[in-house]
Amino acid sequence: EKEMVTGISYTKNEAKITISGIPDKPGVSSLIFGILSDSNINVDMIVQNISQDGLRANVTFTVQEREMNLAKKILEKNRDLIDFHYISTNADVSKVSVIGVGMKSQSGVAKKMFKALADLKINILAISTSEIKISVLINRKMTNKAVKKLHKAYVL
Amino acid sequence: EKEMVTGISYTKNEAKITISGIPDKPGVSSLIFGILSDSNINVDMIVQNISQDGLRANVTFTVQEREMNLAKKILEKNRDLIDFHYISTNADVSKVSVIGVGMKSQSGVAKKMFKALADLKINILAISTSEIKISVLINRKMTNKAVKKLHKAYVL
Ligand SMILES: C[C@@H](O)[C@H](N)C(=O)O
Ligand SMILES: C[C@@H](O)[C@H](N)C(=O)O
Repeated sequence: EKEMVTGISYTKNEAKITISGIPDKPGVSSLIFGILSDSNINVDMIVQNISQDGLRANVTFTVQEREMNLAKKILEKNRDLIDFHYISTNADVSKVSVIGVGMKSQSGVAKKMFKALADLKINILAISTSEIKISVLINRKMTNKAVKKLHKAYVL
Repeated sequence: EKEMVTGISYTKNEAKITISGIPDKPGVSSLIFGILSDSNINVDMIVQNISQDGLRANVTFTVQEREMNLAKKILEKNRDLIDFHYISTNADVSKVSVIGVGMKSQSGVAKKMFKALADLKINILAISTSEIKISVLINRKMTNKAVKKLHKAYVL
């Protein structure tokens, strides 16, 4: 199954925001992203993993770095409405992605991408995928090294 | 910023596997997806959120339902090597996605998608995005309702 990786992309102007301890019941994500959308805050990556206890979950999303503080402020203002434990932000991240066509079997592409990052001792902070893209959040200062290594790994 | 949602897609033949308590240090995701890839297990969606304590993280991925038990077996065999707390599986999920072009501001698309699901009291189990796609994992028996509602919401 030849995966066709066609490019590596990255952003260095995003910040990540994680809302921890949101109720894992219908309507919560709708409320959160409704509030962000209504405040005209653009969101790029959204990652939410399965809740461990079935009661509370965590959601991470990225915004333009310049909108990070506003987004956090707006969410804090709505703390009682949303009902979350805390918000953590990190502007020292970058999103690095491997883009391809026909990546029906992500595991092969993921293996190579994650191995390239592991070889550079780069810690993967978050992962989000679609059929044509695997994106990871990593420490921003490792971006150039990561991108260079990925170009080598995929012979691009 | 008109988001151009062009379609709704879904899969009903995938199962989700969550590996909880994996060390949050370089090389772990590489090891996990290396093992899966080497066993020829195809992976579709991968979701990993930021680790809460900086020590342990959780990763969720989907496989073809018929490969779920094999994938779990292989990971359990490698328990000491990977060093994780536990593996949980769920075959009663489906992946529902909103596909679009120019979804530069995901929050607007996410707001509408999540609201449609919330109106049907459908719980969002996991979220993964790319610029052209927002995917969620939901309870499989709600799939048809969800897809129908999304087609209405986006006038498709
Ligand atoms: C955690 C959050 O996604 C919740 N499950 C919801 O459906 O809104
Ligand atoms: C949790 C896992 O993704 C780890 N951070 C790694 O880089 O492999």
